[in-house]
Amino acid sequence: MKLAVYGKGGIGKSTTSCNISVALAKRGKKVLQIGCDPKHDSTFTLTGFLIPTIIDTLQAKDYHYEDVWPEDVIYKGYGGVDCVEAGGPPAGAGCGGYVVGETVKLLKELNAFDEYDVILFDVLGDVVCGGFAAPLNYADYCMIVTDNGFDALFAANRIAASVREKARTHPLRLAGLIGNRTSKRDLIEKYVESVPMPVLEVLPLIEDIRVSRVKGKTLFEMAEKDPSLNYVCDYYLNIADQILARPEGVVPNDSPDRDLFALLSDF
Amino acid sequence: MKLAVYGKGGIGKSTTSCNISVALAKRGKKVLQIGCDPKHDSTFTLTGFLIPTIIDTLQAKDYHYEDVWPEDVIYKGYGGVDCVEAGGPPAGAGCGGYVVGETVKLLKELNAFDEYDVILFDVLGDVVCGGFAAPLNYADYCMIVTDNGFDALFAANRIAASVREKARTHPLRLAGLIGNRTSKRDLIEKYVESVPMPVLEVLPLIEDIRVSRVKGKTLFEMAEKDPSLNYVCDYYLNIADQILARPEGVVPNDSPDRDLFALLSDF
Ligand SMILES: Nc1ncnc2c1ncn2[C@@H]1O[C@H](COP(=O)(O)OP(=O)(O)O)[C@@H](O)[C@H]1O
Ligand SMILES: Nc1ncnc2c1ncn2[C@@H]1O[C@H](COP(=O)(O)OP(=O)(O)O)[C@@H](O)[C@H]1O
Ligand code: SF4
Ligand SMILES: [Mg+2]
Ligand SMILES: [Mg+2]
Repeated sequence: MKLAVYGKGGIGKSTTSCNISVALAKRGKKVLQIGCDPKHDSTFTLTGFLIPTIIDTLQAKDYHYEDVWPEDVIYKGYGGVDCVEAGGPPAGAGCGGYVVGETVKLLKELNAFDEYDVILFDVLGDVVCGGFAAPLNYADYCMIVTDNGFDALFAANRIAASVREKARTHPLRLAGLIGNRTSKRDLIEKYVESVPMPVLEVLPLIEDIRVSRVKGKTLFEMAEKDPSLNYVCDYYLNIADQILARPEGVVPNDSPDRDLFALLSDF
Repeated sequence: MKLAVYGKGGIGKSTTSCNISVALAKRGKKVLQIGCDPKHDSTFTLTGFLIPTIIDTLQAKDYHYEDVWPEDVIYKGYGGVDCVEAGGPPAGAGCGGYVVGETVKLLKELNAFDEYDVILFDVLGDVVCGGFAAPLNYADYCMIVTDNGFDALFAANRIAASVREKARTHPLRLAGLIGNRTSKRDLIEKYVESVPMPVLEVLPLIEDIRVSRVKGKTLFEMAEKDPSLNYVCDYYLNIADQILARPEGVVPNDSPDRDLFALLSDF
């Protein structure tokens, strides 16, 4: 099963992805997480450090694929989750799509693309052009991380539109929204009323989650020493369990942009 | 003179751009603002509504450039500023670079690209791939809008790297940073210490600026009825005056990503 987690930059995609990956591993799955964000810090709380990107490694090897070994690009993270950072296009040049394409190609050459129960792509969702939509070509489900604000929901709608576009030619479904860092849900509710899709979970702002990034640890690792954090892990286990149940998912009917402005913004 | 305003999504690029455009017009310049963000609301506070995007218009005319008149795509905004929305690539397909390229091509065909004293491109800066770097090909100066947080400064560094890349083949300089919605400057100061560049202005979070978007008006238009807002307009006039003075600018020496994480984030 392949998952793609999208959302606006800074919304909590990577934090959420790392914890979902560990939750899936807790359910006995062999998981690979692939970061697809120019910020290339997707797997930081799984490994505790910034792993080199695929492009870094390929450049160091002068693009000789035959000289690249799995351990050059796949790093072991917490909970048995394997980690890869695709990174982003070089600044001012190149294309996000090329980077994702190269990453998948290399993993296939290393026979590392089909040996996992779950592969999770963590993807920047601010643009969702042809390039950044590339992970959707491989995904069975897309999950969108959003808060209760206009900008993140506008990005969510473009992501939903991309899923609809790709679902015409790929077996892709939208599993739903993950609300994050918010206790309010009024705009999220308004949005899903006009563009029906499941809301898998809504996580409030939790200081321990913010701290997890400073510590370079997932909530699961922190909960080993502080069991009072188990309630936070339950959010992520709940998401993992819903995905493992192979939900129907939806082919969303995104809202026209103008309607979205009228619906969600205080214009 | 051509300007490119970049920054992370939601940082305040469009609000800042519209007010800078009016400030330049107050100084007697004929200004065109071109929005280059999939959110296509760049010129909203200049016009008070969402103008159709270039791609919308071209599609409506079946891409017959000869049937497109200037008034189909160029809308009159407040203070005599003309407005164009390039928009973004269709969700899940296409390329941000194509949209910008088509926009400039069309404006040149309409003899509208060289009749302005200033053209200001308002560009989404989360990715700065080859596509979203396209406006830098036309710009004399780039300005980067940031707050005092890690994500926006990480984006700023990638934008600076793109300017350095483009400055090798174009007469482009980085005019500097515009801090926005922040009263703290410690991370901004840390960043410019390691990557020297001017800080043109720092605007705190001002409720009237947030409200300006709700009202669909620039601060200049609001100050007509409420002169106590003149102090806010002064921030933008200060930026405009610095740019009109044709500063030296810099070819920034962006920081390697890993250093940036060590420098700015609380990892
Ligand atoms: N529910 C939450 N509560 C508090 N902080 C959060 C939460 N989710 C994410 N964060 C924090 O938000 C910041 C951005 O998260 P990150 O996962 O890096 O975002 P993205 O991958 O979308 O850019 C991090 O500092 C992270 O710790
Ligand atoms: N200095 C400021 N103080 C308060 N609110 C601001 C300020 N600058 C921008 N905003 C608000 O921030 C939001 C995002 O601004 P916008 O210009 O649309 O961002 P961008 O174009 O970068 O996506 C808007 O609601 C705007 O009114
Ligand atoms: S397809 Fe997307 S990532 Fe690739 S160059 Fe174009 S805008 Fe950039
Ligand atoms: Mg991330
Ligand atoms: Mg904008």
